[in-house]
Amino acid sequence: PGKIIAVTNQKGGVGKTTTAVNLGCALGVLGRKVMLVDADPQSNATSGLGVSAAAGASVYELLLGEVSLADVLLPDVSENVSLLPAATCLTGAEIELVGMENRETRLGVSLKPARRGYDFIIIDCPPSLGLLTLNALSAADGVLIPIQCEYYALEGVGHLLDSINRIKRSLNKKLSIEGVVLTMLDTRTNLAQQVAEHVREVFGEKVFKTAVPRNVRLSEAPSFGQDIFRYAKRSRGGEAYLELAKEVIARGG
Amino acid sequence: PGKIIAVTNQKGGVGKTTTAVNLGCALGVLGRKVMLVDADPQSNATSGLGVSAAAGASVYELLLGEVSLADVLLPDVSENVSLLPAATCLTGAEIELVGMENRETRLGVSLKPARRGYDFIIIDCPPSLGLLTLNALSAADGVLIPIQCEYYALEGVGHLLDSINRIKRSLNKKLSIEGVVLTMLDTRTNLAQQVAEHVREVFGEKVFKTAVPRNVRLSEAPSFGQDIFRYAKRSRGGEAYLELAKEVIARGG
Ligand SMILES: Nc1ncnc2c1ncn2[C@@H]1O[C@H](COP(=O)(O)OP(=O)(O)OP(=O)(O)O)[C@@H](O)[C@H]1O
Ligand SMILES: Nc1ncnc2c1ncn2[C@@H]1O[C@H](COP(=O)(O)OP(=O)(O)OP(=O)(O)O)[C@@H](O)[C@H]1O
Ligand SMILES: [Mg+2]
Ligand SMILES: [Mg+2]
Repeated sequence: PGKIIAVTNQKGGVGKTTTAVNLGCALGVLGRKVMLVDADPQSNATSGLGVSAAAGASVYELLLGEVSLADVLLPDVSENVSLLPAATCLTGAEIELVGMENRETRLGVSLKPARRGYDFIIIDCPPSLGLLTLNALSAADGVLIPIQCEYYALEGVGHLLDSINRIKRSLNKKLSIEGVVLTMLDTRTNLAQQVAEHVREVFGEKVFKTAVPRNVRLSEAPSFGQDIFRYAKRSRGGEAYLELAKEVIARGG
Repeated sequence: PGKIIAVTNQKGGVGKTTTAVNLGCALGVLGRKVMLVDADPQSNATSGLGVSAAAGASVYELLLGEVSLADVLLPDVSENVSLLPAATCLTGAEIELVGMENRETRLGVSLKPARRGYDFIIIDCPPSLGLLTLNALSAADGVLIPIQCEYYALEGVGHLLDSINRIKRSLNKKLSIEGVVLTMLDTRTNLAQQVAEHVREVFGEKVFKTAVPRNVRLSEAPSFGQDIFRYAKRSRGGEAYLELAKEVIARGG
């Protein structure tokens, strides 16, 4: 139980947070118990669910060993979903962690005791391959890689795979690629079609059949502090994330 | 001479690289001499101009003091534009710099001797507030902030302003906000209009009159290794960046 999935891609703005929040909440709507971990100093997943990032202790204090998981976890931010919130002081964590013992595995150690209580633990990562992302990769069973159908988004994938393999060899033997999801797909442009084709060539079966279309409801929802199922359940964005959740469950969640 | 502008916003995917490359090349088209500095480990600005990031020494070796500026600078990547390329090993720089002397000011020291030879030095930053971005802020005269008209993009601006003020107080008294540019503006959506209005309320005169519309030519150009003026000069994207360059010059470049 308690499959840990890190949602990561160091390219910025490819839909990591939108995927972590809405896939997490889709799994909740389908009756799975989910913990969403916001490991990004921007704390977008936290505010996207209507939680004020400054309110209390966060992932930051957990990583530094100052609080226990129970002290920071916020239950029921959405149906069957609890949240481990971020705070902006997480930016400092990257530099503070450099000098600490077990600097890459502290998140995994904190999450381990909680696994039994959840079906899925989904970690939203910042757009970098620094210590916060390395902590997520060390803790995870699988990596879910959102890829925007744009040229720059394709470029960095090799570098991400190198980091995943490095963590797999050194800190986390069980780590594998859960899957690749195409995001903000606008089928009207040639570039998007070409990038999508290239991603399917490189990743084959790993690419989820569900591609998430560009859908303005997905970018509106966080401004109301809601996931897509509370904001616009019948939208194309809501339906895509529900389909994606069904595929994640079918792959062995 | 040699005004240094850091293009930065820790929110990912807001158009930092697209702005640094195409504003830089627009200034070149208008006859200004420009150096483009790629301080992002993703090296998108480098590959977006058709340069292979792996080819030789980069900003990384410059920051560690192993090479001189002349050793790494690539002249004439575009009309009147030379490039200080990035390489993926820059990811390591963030951790390696932590333990070094003058870790936040090394880029500024390297660029100082070159200022006389250029009208503008434009620095593309990674999506974080780590040591690479702090180096760019310490070296810069002005900060140009691209803001995508989306909810999450608005959230992080306060945090960015805190970092700018911190660097201004401690390491770089001359640092000021050059301006804010609205990017990927799709005037058909309510959210974009609301965000644009909010940005103009917060930043007033600092917001450039030119907003960059969403234009597929801008995302296609890097896949051909070209800036927008070589790829599709008469496109809405090309015209917007030419107008933006004229505003930057008028503001005292
Ligand atoms: N399918 C979609 N349709 C429309 N807008 C989307 C979609 N997915 C994401 N967005 C919007 O695009 C922007 C980038 O998405 P998001 O913030 O989730 O990416 P990210 O990878 O988490 O970014 P960062 O690298 O900063 O963490 C956001 O404003 C979001 O609302
Ligand atoms: N005005 C625009 N119209 C259409 N596409 C755009 C526009 N500006 C940028 N893009 C595309 O949006 C994506 C994000 O832009 P870009 O990579 O420049 O952002 P960034 O802030 O540099 O990202 P990162 O945070 O990863 O460094 C890219 O694929 C780019 O080609
Ligand atoms: Mg995010
Ligand atoms: Mg960039």
